[in-house]
Amino acid sequence: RRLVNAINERMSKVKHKIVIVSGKGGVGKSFVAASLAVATAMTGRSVGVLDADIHGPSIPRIMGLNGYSVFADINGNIIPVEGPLNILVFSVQFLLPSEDSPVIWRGPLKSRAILEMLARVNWGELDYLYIDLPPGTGDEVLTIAQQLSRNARAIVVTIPTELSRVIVRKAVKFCKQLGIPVIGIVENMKGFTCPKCNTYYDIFPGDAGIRIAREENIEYLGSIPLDPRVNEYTGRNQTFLQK
Amino acid sequence: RRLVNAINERMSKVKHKIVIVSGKGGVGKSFVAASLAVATAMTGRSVGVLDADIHGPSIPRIMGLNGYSVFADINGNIIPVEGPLNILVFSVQFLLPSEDSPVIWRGPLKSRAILEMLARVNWGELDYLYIDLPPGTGDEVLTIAQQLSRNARAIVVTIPTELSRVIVRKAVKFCKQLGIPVIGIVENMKGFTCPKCNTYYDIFPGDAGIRIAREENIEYLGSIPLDPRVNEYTGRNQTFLQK
Ligand SMILES: Nc1ncnc2c1ncn2[C@@H]1O[C@H](COP(=O)(O)OP(=O)(O)O)[C@@H](O)[C@H]1O
Ligand SMILES: Nc1ncnc2c1ncn2[C@@H]1O[C@H](COP(=O)(O)OP(=O)(O)O)[C@@H](O)[C@H]1O
Ligand SMILES: [Zn+2]
Repeated sequence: RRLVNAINERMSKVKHKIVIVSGKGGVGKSFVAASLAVATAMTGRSVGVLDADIHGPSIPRIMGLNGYSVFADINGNIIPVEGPLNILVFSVQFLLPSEDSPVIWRGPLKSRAILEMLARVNWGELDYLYIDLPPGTGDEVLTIAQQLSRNARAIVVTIPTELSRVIVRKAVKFCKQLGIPVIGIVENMKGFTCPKCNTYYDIFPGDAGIRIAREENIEYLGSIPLDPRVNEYTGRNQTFLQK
Repeated sequence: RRLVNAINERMSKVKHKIVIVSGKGGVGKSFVAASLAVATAMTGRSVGVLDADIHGPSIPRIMGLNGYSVFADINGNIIPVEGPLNILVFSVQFLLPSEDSPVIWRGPLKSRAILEMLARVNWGELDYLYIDLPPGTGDEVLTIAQQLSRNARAIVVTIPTELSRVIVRKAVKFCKQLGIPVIGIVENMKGFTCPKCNTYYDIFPGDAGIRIAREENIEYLGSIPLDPRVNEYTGRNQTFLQK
């Protein structure tokens, strides 16, 4: 198919493709994807972020690019938006008429939109492309995984709870079934330390990150505490991943 | 179609059908659905919970029904599992071979599974049926909304953050577009008070619940604080919604 050839052509110019997966929503996947992009860009590498969460695109707002829209050039290529530290960003939100409208699309339409995004966004030469995947292992995730599986790697994000462990483990098995090597797992929202009296609380108790790493034989990349500043920085994104 | 007639027949025996929606994952939709079911059952009414989150079913574990499976009777009806306080529970998890296996289904297969669930699970006469919807406004949500829209109502769940406000507002508009009256919105994970020094922290800062209620002209049903006990009770579910 025409689209698949165009995707292979585009992706051949990107050295490292990393999908950020979790299976469960609300664990901080978008926050981690944006933080990794910022951390990588600060080392001088060229970086892009693709927000593939059609129903809940949050990358533009996290990167301070709210309200932008994208343009296509005469050849039909879509030019991504330039964010902080020259990071190139593309999100389905840039194509929607307004941020308010719910995207009420069924599977085949979503898959088509994903293929178009992968084929038509002109990233140029990139060192790293981070792809923020939606929750679940449905159409969007499957389409991206099938198109990129030859040379993408995955970083998995979880919160510590038992509920999260059971669902995020499915996402790790999904990557294995599709032949996507898993770099490791990040445990987000791990504990909160009261700034006043220094008492540590396990607001989301559990050790899902460590247990999934052990059970699925993947690397535990570290944890990020619950921190109100994460939300205050949304828009400027200066928070970093703690290894 | 045969399936649609069977669904209408089943649903005609249920007095109140309430869908729990959020659009965004990880806001506590399953926790709120289970809490509402427990609170309603304690008033002596007959209650059911349908977990329609195919990729991330967490209702069984929250209700302490982990590891159960369901049986079909000679007519092909599926008998739901009986949980605490005689609450009837059905989840796609009861049909899967193991809790570990990711469900890698595309839209049409998911919609078919949802229709079969609605048609074949034999709830009998029920006062209330709570339906926990997955994140997004894709196939599962659309199929259920279209089948039940004549007489279901919605309760929306959000966390306080700005990111959540933008995405959860789409879910409210989705309900309006499909003609599903919205009972109101619950704001979950609102603030954490240090038990030791009594300092209040906005770990997820913002006022998404109040603003969506005002902008979309729906009722603000109240807030639930971040509380580690929510996770400790998973399995026994004794936590209640604070109005
Ligand atoms: N470590 C953290 N501390 C506090 N808030 C966080 C943290 N990580 C993420 N958040 C917030 O939690 C919410 C969910 O994060 P998000 O990145 O949207 O998750 P996902 O992409 O998995 O749905 C957002 O409002 C985000 O700002
Ligand atoms: N008020 C709360 N305080 C602490 N933890 C909570 C609270 N509400 C939900 N949780 C936990 O947060 C996680 C996400 O909740 P869940 O009900 O699975 O969300 P959703 O169904 O929206 O994905 C679960 O591990 C749950 O136990
Ligand atoms: Zn304190």
